[in-house]
Amino acid sequence: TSTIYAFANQKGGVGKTTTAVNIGAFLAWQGRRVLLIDLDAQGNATASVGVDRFTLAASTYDMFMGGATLREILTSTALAQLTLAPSVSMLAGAEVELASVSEREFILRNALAPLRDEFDHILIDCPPSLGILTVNALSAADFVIVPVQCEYLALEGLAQLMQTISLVRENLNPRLELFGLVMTMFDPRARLGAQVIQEVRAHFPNEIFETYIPRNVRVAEAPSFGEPLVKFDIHSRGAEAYEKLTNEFLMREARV
Amino acid sequence: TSTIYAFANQKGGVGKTTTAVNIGAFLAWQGRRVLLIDLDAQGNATASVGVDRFTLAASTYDMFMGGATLREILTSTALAQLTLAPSVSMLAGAEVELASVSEREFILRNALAPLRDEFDHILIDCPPSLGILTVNALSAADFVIVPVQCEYLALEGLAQLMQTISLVRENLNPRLELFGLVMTMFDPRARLGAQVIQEVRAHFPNEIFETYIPRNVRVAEAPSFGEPLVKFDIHSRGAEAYEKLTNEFLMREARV
Ligand SMILES: Nc1ncnc2c1ncn2[C@@H]1O[C@H](COP(=O)(O)OP(=O)(O)OP(=O)(O)O)[C@@H](O)[C@H]1O
Ligand SMILES: Nc1ncnc2c1ncn2[C@@H]1O[C@H](COP(=O)(O)OP(=O)(O)OP(=O)(O)O)[C@@H](O)[C@H]1O
Ligand SMILES: [Mg+2]
Ligand SMILES: [Mg+2]
Repeated sequence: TSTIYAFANQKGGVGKTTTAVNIGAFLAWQGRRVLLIDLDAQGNATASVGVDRFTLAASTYDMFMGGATLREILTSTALAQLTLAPSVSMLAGAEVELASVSEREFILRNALAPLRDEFDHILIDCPPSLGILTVNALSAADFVIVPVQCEYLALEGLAQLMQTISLVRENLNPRLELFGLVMTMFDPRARLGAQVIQEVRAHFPNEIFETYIPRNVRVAEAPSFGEPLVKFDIHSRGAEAYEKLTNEFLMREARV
Repeated sequence: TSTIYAFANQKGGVGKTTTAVNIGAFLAWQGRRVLLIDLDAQGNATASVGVDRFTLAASTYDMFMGGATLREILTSTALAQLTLAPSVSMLAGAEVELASVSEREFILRNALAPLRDEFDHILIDCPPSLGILTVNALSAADFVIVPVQCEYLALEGLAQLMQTISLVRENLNPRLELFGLVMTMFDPRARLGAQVIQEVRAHFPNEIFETYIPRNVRVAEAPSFGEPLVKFDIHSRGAEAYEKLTNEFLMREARV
């Protein structure tokens, strides 16, 4: 059966989508069967793997509203083994539309149950909030991966995120664990990056992935071509870091 | 009476907080009376002006829940003329806690009414979502300022943001207008930045501020000292750009 990972951090722009997409793509490139689920109304993960949101028949919005099963919304992507559950902007209304639905925290977990044996890895890209969509991801997941931008403001929200993870573990999903923190957009020339890493390491001594992702303009360019780095520019510094991170991910997975 | 500005964009990490804080600080530095309202549970605006969230008696959370008036939560900051309405992490629960409250879209607008004559400018920093807190900001505001990061993924959400602004104007706040788009984290060396600006200009020919904010590490360092750029490093490229942007802001304000 597959392992499910939620990529979560309520701080915006820290690399959740970029990390979920590129770990997913390198896993698929190595021949593993990967399902990428886009839970963000912005649809950045959908765009990053070359799927056009404006021509979709159905999306994760329909799954949450009960209009389609998860299997019915799956679509292929730029990579053979990478399957996507796409999102559309309507998802922005889910918080309010689900407010009075019972068991709303478990919609995704229940939708995933029949599909778990068809994939090796299931990766969920979360929006920048701790609302109902992120709670659904945390309720369905085995593990949480937290991308942390190497900037001061990204530190502020980590305590709150850990609190939320604990609350979900106590009330909704007892098996949920922190898989690790990924330091992103690291600029070795600036003092700030090293200071932030030191601060994070003080609070999470054993949970930081050894591979840091450098700031690299090719990473930011790839989504405009609808391609993950493994297809867009496999020799870029960004691609090399994400390949190394994916191998570290597999080693950690083998140990748990 | 004061003019009210909402700094909104559901895309995360595009510079909403940095732009609200630094325009606010340069206005205050020029002697104008400025109120900065932090509507993000992460409290980045609060931290950026040197206020300790963990010692606050009350915050915007208490205002939304009816436990305090806006006047009661105001606090001074690192700059004489800059007053803050601080936020705390409890604000993350507002979406659900307000779901069944009538007139919940107007809580902030009604709270601001008695204070409008005490400030020249009121600036509201929004979280990275289009939920009830951002809707409160848009319902209270005269104008919306949209920071747009010079990256491809930041383009995806602009259409949805404009749709939301139109919906608020039609249903909640007939006077709401787009004041302008601020291009942030511009890197003149990378092709991507110029391409994104060209794309934005194609859709918003007259609404882009002429001043682009460059990517500048001093901008990212300032919040760790709890100081806006005008105090932290007024001679940095980031500070010069925000001073120029503030003067452009004042010229535009004089014209409307
Ligand atoms: N290592 C990197 N180097 C350069 N740019 C990067 C890197 N990682 C991400 N980016 C860019 O930074 C921006 C933010 O990244 P991304 O959208 O993945 O963050 P996010 O956490 O998913 O954002 P949101 O909170 O809006 O969902 C994007 O424009 C992305 O292309
Ligand atoms: N011009 C700039 N140059 C360098 N770094 C910048 C610049 N503007 C903002 N930053 C940094 O980029 C990160 C994102 O900026 P900021 O937090 O202001 O965005 P935001 O839109 O408010 O994010 P969120 O969506 O989480 O509220 C922060 O770490 C900030 O310090
Ligand atoms: Mg994202
Ligand atoms: Mg912010």
